[in-house]
This record gives sequence, structure tokens and C-alpha cells, in this order.
Amino acid sequence: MCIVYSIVNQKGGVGKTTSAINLAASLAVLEFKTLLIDLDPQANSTTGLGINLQNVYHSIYNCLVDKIPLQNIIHETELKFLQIAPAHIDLVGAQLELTDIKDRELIFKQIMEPILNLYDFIIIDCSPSLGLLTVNALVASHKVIIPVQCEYFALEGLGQLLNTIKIIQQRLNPELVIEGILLTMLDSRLRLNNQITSEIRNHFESLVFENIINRNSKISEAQSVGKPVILYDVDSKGAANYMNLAKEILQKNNLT
Amino acid sequence: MCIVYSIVNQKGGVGKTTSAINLAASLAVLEFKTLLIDLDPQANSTTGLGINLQNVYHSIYNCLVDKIPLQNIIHETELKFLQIAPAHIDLVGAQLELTDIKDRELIFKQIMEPILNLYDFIIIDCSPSLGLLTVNALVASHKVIIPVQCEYFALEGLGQLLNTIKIIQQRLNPELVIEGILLTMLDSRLRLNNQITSEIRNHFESLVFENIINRNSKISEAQSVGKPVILYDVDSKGAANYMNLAKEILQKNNLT
Ligand SMILES: Nc1ncnc2c1ncn2[C@@H]1O[C@H](COP(=O)(O)OP(=O)(O)OP(=O)(O)O)[C@@H](O)[C@H]1O
Ligand SMILES: Nc1ncnc2c1ncn2[C@@H]1O[C@H](COP(=O)(O)OP(=O)(O)OP(=O)(O)O)[C@@H](O)[C@H]1O
Ligand SMILES: [Mg+2]
Ligand SMILES: [Mg+2]
Repeated sequence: MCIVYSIVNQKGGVGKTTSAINLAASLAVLEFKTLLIDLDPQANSTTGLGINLQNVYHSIYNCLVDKIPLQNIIHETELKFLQIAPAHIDLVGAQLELTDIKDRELIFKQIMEPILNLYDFIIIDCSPSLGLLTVNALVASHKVIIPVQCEYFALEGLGQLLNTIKIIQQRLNPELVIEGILLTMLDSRLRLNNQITSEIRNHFESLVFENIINRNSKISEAQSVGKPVILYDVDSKGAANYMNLAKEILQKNNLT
Repeated sequence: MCIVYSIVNQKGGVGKTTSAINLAASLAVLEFKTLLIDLDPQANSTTGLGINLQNVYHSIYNCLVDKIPLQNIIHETELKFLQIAPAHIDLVGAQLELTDIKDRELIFKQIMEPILNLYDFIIIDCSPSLGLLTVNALVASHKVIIPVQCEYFALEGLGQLLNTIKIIQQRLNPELVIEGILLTMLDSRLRLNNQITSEIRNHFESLVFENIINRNSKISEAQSVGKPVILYDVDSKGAANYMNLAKEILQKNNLT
């Protein structure tokens, strides 16, 4: 039984891609068959896993617009149980090209159906927007993870995002559940970070993951060499944080 | 003679809003009449200057879609020479609503024309995307400032952004010039930050502003109380960094 996750937040730079890559890698290290789908035209998940964009002849764009089957665009990664469906800059055009299509919110769900039985987990990295591509991801998902930086603007946008998810649950995907709010890039030396963390925990209570992701330079260093942090520095705090998150998710789904 | 700037980068969380607010505030402190326009549905520039979204009855959305004149939506701020044209979440819909209009890329330029003579500087904060609203901002601008975090994903997206600007210069706004690439959130203790800074300086040379914005907790603290950093802590490094940037821009335009 495959569980499909979307990693969503319209606020930019909160750690969506970083969380998608490193959660997927941690699940793969625990030997769960995992597919990472990059639905952001920036293609950061794709390059963050070491894929050279010049070697990407077909991407998610071609599945959406040219109806190429998803399994034809999948690449291997350095981890045996992790594969990736890459993005491409063409995706910028997909939003406009799909606007006039009937049932445009369901396109991605239909594309995913044939491959669901091949994986235990599918993780979808989204762009910093609540446009048609992100709506498609949410409609195709069972659960959603919301990364939030412990900063003021990220906190402000949370209410709006939860409203949007509620509308999707009511109109397009009643099955969709919020798996959790993930606090990212926490620097516990900063007063403001700690203040916002307790505000979020008090307000959203059990909706917030136990495990927090601390700010850790190994995480961004790993991206510059195209590796998940667990392959770049297995002893780093970043690798431990994301492995603990993976274990928390497995527990929530009675899979440990 | 009013100079119109767009603050643009499709990469999220690189400091677009922070730079828009604090550059505008620094110019206002130097007694240049400045208007900050918030073109991002997240409305972070609006709340970052202390405007309560519940008091915003008309926003930039109403100018674009209902043809309300821009001067009717302008709010005062704590600084005598700084005003703001607020955003609203409705802007999320503007992109779709404007898609079928003739000359949809020129709408914002037409809205701005009547107020150009009221200001010395206009600063436009954009959302993390290269969609229709950002294209509208670039078409209406004389110059563009590109904030870039000294991190791998932000560096990767730079080439794509420069391509897009070139297309706009060729097809829609031949006057548009790149005022500079602004390095933001630099933590000089981090090896990766220093490595990427020198890569950007070597590659883009004089296109990069002399002044760098360092990571400084007073900058985000100021946002949580709705003030530019110069009003929150005038002696902070953040306030000095943005004031030096304002002076560098004035020098580039022979206005000191
Ligand atoms: N825990 C962390 N510690 C240190 N740096 C981090 C951490 N998480 C993310 N980063 C860095 O912060 C930046 C933003 O993260 P990331 O790109 O994952 O955010 P995003 O939400 O995917 O951004 P976008 O909105 O552009 O898609 C990146 O440069 C990344 O390397
Ligand atoms: N120099 C700095 N020092 C410390 N924190 C900073 C600095 N610049 C920005 N920040 C913080 O980093 C976060 C991202 O900045 P900001 O929101 O300005 O980026 P943005 O590019 O406007 O994001 P978006 O893509 O969502 O519009 C904010 O929480 C802000 O407070
Ligand atoms: Mg991302
Ligand atoms: Mg912003």
C-alpha cells in the first residue's frame, strides 16, 4: 500500500526541497521503496540528488502535457531504494498549458495511478505557490507535510495554507490528511526562533511533528555536491534529524 | 525623475521582501520620496511594515482587476517619505483573471503611469515565481535588483532568471537594466557561503553590488514587530548594510 506525500508551503525558502530529498533518502536507507517527484520548475530536488539536467530528456512536464507514462522518465539515484522523477524548466509553461483542460486538477492523479503499486512511499516536492501544479499534487496525495521556518513571515502564511488545504479536502480530495507541520532551520540560539517555535506548538499542538530540523551547514553543503545529507555526512545532526523524522512518520503509519 | 525598481528572484526565501522593505526605508530616511508596492499575494511587505491586513479594503488586486486608481490604495507608514501600496491574498486569482486580457503584460505599467511624478523611487516586491505578475513588474520597471542567498540552489536559479530578464528586455521592455545582484544572508563563518560568494563575484563581476547583506537576527526580529530594521535597531549591522546599499544605489544613479 503506497502512501503519497506532498511537501507544500507557498512561502519560499522554508525547506520544502531539503525536506523532500532528505526524508525520501532516509526512507530509502530504511529499505522502503521510495519515489521522489520534482514538481517545481526550479528542479532543485532533481539537481540536489545529483542528476545532471542535461541528461534529462523527458521530465514531469512531458507526462503532464505529452502524456508520456511516468515510469518512462524515472531515474536511479545513489540509493538502491530511491528513484526520482525529474523536473525541467518547461514546467513553468505547464500551468498556462493546463488551464483550459477539463478536470485540470486531476491530471497528475491520473498520471500517478499506474505506478502506485511499485512503491511504498511517493514524495512530491512543490514550488512556492498555491497554483495549479501544487493543487494537482494535493489532489493526488494521501497526506501533506508542511515545512515551516521558525520566522515571522513563515508563521503568517500558515493560516492561508491551511485554508487552501481545507478547500481541497472539501472539493477535490476528501481523503487528504495533514501528516504534520515540520519546524525547519531552527537555530536555538536565536530568541525569535524559540519564540515562534513555542507559538506554533501551542497553537497547532499535535499537528506539529515531535522532531525538529535544526539549522546545520552539512545540509546545504550536501546539496552543492548533489547528495542527500545522510550520504554526505552520516554523523551530522542534519542526517540524524531527518532519519528521526522518517521514523516518526513510520510510527504514525504503524510501519515500524 | 522617478526610478522604478523590481526586486525579483523565482527562488524562494532569498530576501526579496526583506530587501524591498529595508532599501525603501533607507531611501526614505535619506528623504527621497519612496513608494513600496507589494505585488506578492503573501503580502509580506505589507505586514512587514506594520499594516494590519484587516484595514486593507483595497489592494493592488483591485487596481489590476477593478481598475481602481493606484493612488486610492496607498497607505502611510511610520516614515514620512515612505508609503506603501499593499497586497492582498486575492492576488492569487489575478494571474488567472488576467491571462485572457489583450496586452496582459502591460497592465501594471499603465496603472503606474499616473503616479510616477509623485515619487523619487518606486520599489516593487515580487513573489517567488516568473509568472504574469512578475513579468508585469519587470515591464513596468527601469531597473531590477536580484537578491541571491549564498547557497547552492539560489546560485543554480540565477542563469534561468537572467535568461528571462533578457527575453523581457528584447520583447517587452528594452529600457530595463540590471542594477545589480545583491548577496544576502551571508554568514561568513560558513565555508559554503564564502565559496559561493566568490563564485558569484568571479562570474558576474561588476554586476554584483559592493555591499553585502550579512545574516543578522535584528532583521527578522524587526519584521515580527512590523518595522524596517532601521526603526527597530538603528545601530544594528542589518540597518547599516541596507543603508550602505541605498547609498551605493544613489551613487550609481549620480544622486548623492
Ligand atoms: N536545516 C537546514 N540547515 C541549513 N540550511 C538549510 C536547512 N534547510 C534548508 N536549508 C537551506 O535553506 C535554503 C532553502 O531551503 P530549500 O531550498 O529546501 O527551501 P524550499 O522551500 O524548497 O525553497 P523554494 O520555496 O525556493 O522551493 C537552501 O539553500 C537550503 O540549503
Ligand atoms: N539578512 C538577513 N538576516 C537574517 N534573516 C534574514 C535576512 N534576510 C532575510 N531574512 C529572513 O529570511 C527569511 C526569508 O526572507 P524573505 O521573506 O525576505 O525572502 P523572500 O525572497 O521575500 O521570500 P519569498 O520567496 O517567500 O517571497 C525571512 O524570515 C527573513 O526574516
Ligand atoms: Mg524547493
Ligand atoms: Mg517575499
